[in-house]
Formats: sequence, structure tokens, C-alpha cells
Amino acid sequence: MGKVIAIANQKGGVGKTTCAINLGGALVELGAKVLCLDLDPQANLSVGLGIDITKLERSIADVLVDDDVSLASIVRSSKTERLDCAPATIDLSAAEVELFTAIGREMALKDKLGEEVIQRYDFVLIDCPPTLGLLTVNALVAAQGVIIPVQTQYYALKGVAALLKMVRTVQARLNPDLRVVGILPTFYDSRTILGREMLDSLKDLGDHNVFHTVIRQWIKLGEAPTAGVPITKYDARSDAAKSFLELAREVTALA
Amino acid sequence: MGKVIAIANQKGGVGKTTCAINLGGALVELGAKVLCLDLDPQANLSVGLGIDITKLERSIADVLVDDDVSLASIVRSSKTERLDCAPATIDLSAAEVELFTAIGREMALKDKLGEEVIQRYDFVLIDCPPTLGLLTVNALVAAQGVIIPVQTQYYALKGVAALLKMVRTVQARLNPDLRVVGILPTFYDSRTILGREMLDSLKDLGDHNVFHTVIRQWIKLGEAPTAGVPITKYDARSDAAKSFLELAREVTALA
Ligand SMILES: Nc1ncnc2c1ncn2[C@@H]1O[C@H](COP(=O)(O)OP(=O)(O)OP(=O)(O)O)[C@@H](O)[C@H]1O
Ligand SMILES: Nc1ncnc2c1ncn2[C@@H]1O[C@H](COP(=O)(O)OP(=O)(O)OP(=O)(O)O)[C@@H](O)[C@H]1O
Ligand SMILES: [Mg+2]
Ligand SMILES: [Mg+2]
Repeated sequence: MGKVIAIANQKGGVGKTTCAINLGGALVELGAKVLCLDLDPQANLSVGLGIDITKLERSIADVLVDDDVSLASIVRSSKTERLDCAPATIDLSAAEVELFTAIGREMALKDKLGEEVIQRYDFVLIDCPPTLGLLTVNALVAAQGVIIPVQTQYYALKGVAALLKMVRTVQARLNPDLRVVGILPTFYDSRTILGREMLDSLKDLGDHNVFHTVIRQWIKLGEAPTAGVPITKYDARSDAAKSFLELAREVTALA
Repeated sequence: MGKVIAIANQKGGVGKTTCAINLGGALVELGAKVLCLDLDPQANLSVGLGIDITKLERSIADVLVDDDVSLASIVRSSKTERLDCAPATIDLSAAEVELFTAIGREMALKDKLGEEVIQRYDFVLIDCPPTLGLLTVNALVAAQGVIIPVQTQYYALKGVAALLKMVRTVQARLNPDLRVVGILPTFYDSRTILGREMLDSLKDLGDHNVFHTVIRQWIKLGEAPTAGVPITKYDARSDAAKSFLELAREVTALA
């Protein structure tokens, strides 16, 4: 049975999409079958996996607001074998507004993420937008775990407490199975005092697991999306690819 | 009469807050009086200007939803002379939800940003959250100009068209005075092919002004917020400070 993991942080630009795509790519290298589900109207995950979102007739927005549209019907294969994508478009913004007044609005994704899809994959990774709104709540309700990428920067650390508070509220009211798989330090630069200080603060935040794997800043991680593939395909021998393989092993052991 | 400029981009982590604080600091160095207004529930601008947001009785959230609370009543001075702040807290998330069903919900900020505040400043800079929601729309309706920071990265370029479309809609329906002051390339690294290619694509995007000033990646820009001051105070002789002074001259000439 596939493990559903949300990748969330309301702070923008911390590497959520980069984590979803490249952890997905690395899990595939370890033999897993993975579905990457795009829950951000920016649709960076879909674009980063090489999907032409201008040609999509249906996307995750339809699945959330239209009972007749199943999740399975919008899943597409990506350029990478065993790595599928449930794509998003900008329509997801309007779907979020429509969901606002729906009954059971926080369960819209969970209702559609049924056995018949989950059992086809070892992991379902959900990429979240940079807000704590209804889309992120839907991801946390549908998931069993959440990975929190946090830039080793001052502003990024400030926001983690608010996210952990929301996770606790979702656990208490909507999804008791939800747990924090780990906090992932990103954009780490060990040469700077700021980087080292922020990494230490991250580890002192509380009793949550902080991954041993630390994602440094690598130019290739910014290049791979232009080719529509994860780093494990773009440059398998790179340090960046090795780091995500290490992360994939940690996640497999923990999940 | 003060110029009101929104700093907006729904893509996360592109340097909106960094631009608001450091452009503000640089304008002050050129002799201007500046108000930085925080319209992001993450409150990074408020924190980056050294405001202790845990001790605030009132913030921008109260101004938006309570007729009795004026903008002037929440303005505080920062550690930097002639650079004031209208702070935010996490309460702004709840205020955005409350605004959703209010009559004239897009004009809530414009109504409160009256003459008596604007005429005390040469510039009012509004920091926006990483979404195209109601808070960003309020900023675009209240402003005469918008500055769009764009990372010279693949995903960041993809989102600019959607933002420019929203700007056109706001101009047509709610604020005919609004115009794009300029697109600001950020995190630029001229040593990489990706950086140079993305900068070229940015310039080809359309007939909008792209600032001559380009903000490169400087560690000190990540350090300055820990001291609660703009880069012009944190390290006045740094390349980062010089770049923002150059930007301030461009903005003063254009505004
Ligand atoms: N470790 C890294 N090294 C270098 N570049 C990176 C790294 N991680 C992400 N990037 C690049 O930085 C930018 C921000 O990352 P990404 O878009 O994954 O963050 P995000 O949290 O998903 O952003 P958003 O909040 O907008 O959804 C992207 O252009 C990405 O290619
Ligand atoms: N040119 C730069 N060089 C180095 N670090 C930078 C630069 N600009 C911003 N930063 C750092 O990168 C991070 C992201 O920048 P910032 O928070 O200003 O972006 P933002 O667009 O306001 O993010 P959000 O979408 O979350 O509001 C911050 O930690 C900031 O200190
Ligand atoms: Mg993303
Ligand atoms: Mg910001």
C-alpha cells in the first residue's frame, strides 16, 4: 500500500517542488513506483516533470470539484519511467475558491485519493503551494506523513512553528495518522556562519526528526526542470543526485 | 505626495521582502521618508525590520477589518531613521478570510491608505504574500506602481505572465492608475548559463521595463534581517548595498 506524503511549507521558495520531483526521481531509482501530485496552481511540479499544461483538458482542479472526474483519469506518465504525475493548472486557484463553501471542504482530496490509485504506487508525493490555505490542509488530511523543507535562512526558520501548529490541529481534528516524517534543511551552505547557525537552530526546534541528509545549493537543481526530468536522470553522477538518493533511503526507512 | 508601490510575485522566495526592506533602506539613504507596509501573514518584513511581532496589540489585520482602527495608529518606527513600518502578524490570514465576503473587499486597503498617511512619506512600499489572492489584489488596487522581483530561474519565469494578466485585470476594473514600474531580476549569477539565459528571456517577455539594476546572490542579504536593518545599514560599503542604491535611483527617476 502506497505511502502518501505531503511536502509543505508556507514559506515561499524553500525547495518544496524541487524536493517532490527529485525525491520522486530518487525513490524510482531505488525501485519504487511513485505518483507526484501537484496541488499548487503555479503548476511548477507539472512543468518540472515535462508536462505541457497548456494542452491538458482535465487536471487536479476538476478532480477536487467534480464528482465525476476521478484522480486516475488525470494521471499521466512523465518522461521518467515509473514516475507518474497528477498535474495542476492555474484553474486550481478557482477550484480552491469554489471549495471554500463546500461541505467537508478539507476532505475533497482524501475522498478522491482512494485505494485504486494508492495501491498502484509505493509513494504518492503531494507538492503544496506556499500558503497555509485550503489546498495545503487538503494535502495534510489526505497524507500519512509530511516532509517540511526549510531553507537554512532567517525568515524560513521563523515560519516553521506556525506550520507545526497547523499540523497538530489537523492531527487533532481531521487526520490522527498524520505525522512529521522529517524536516529537510535546504539551500545549505556550510561555508557561511549564517548557514551553520540556522542549521543548528533547526535541530533545536523541537522533538521532530531532522533528516541527516542536507540539500546544498547546486546549480544543476535549477537546470534539471528545463529538461523536464529529476536530477537522477538529468545528471545521475552529480552530488545533488547523490543527496536525493540518500534522502530517498532515509524516507524509505522512516515511512 | 507619496508614491505607493506594491512589490508582488506569486512565486515564492524570489526576494519580495528583501526588495521591500532594502529598496526602502536605499531610498532613505537618498533622503526620502519611507513607509514599509507588511501585507503578508508570514510577517517577514516586520521581523526583518526588527519589530517584535509577539508584542503587537494591533497590526494591519485590524486596519483591514475594523473601521475604527486607522493605518496611522499601527505605524511604528524601525531601527532605521525615516524608515517606518506598518506591521503584520499571523492574524492577517484570518483577516483575509473575513474580507472574502465583505462588500468592496478589494478596496479595503485603499480606503485606509488615505492622504493623511501618504503625504507623510515619499514612498509607501507594500510587501505582498506569495499568492494572487485577496491581499495581493488589495495591494494592486491601493498602489500606483508595482515592482515584480523575478528570480533568474526556470519556474520563476513561468509565473510572470499570470501576474501580468492579473495586473491588466486590476487596471481595467479597479485601478486605472496602476502601472508596472519594472521587473527586477534577482538571485542573478552571471557565471551560469542558466542565469544568463533566464535574464535574456526576462528581457524578451514583453514591453515592460526591466530594471538595469540586477540583484545578485549575496550572503549578506540573508544576514541583514537577523540584525533587523536594511543592507544599507548592515553593511553600507557592500556590493549588495550599492545595488539597492542603484535601484533606488532608478525607481526615483521612474516613479
Ligand atoms: N538546493 C537547490 N539548489 C539550487 N537551486 C535550487 C535548490 N532547490 C531549489 N532550487 C531552485 O530554487 C527555486 C525555488 O525552489 P522551488 O521552486 O522548488 O521552491 P518551492 O518551495 O517549491 O517554491 P514555491 O514556494 O514558489 O512553491 C527554483 O527555481 C529551483 O529550481
Ligand atoms: N539577492 C539575494 N541574495 C542572497 N539571499 C537572498 C537574496 N534575496 C533574498 N535572499 C534570501 O532568500 C530568502 C528568500 O527571500 P525573500 O524572503 O525576500 O523572498 P520572498 O519573495 O519575500 O519570499 P516569500 O514568497 O516567502 O514571501 C530569504 O531568506 C532572504 O534573506
Ligand atoms: Mg513549489
Ligand atoms: Mg516575503
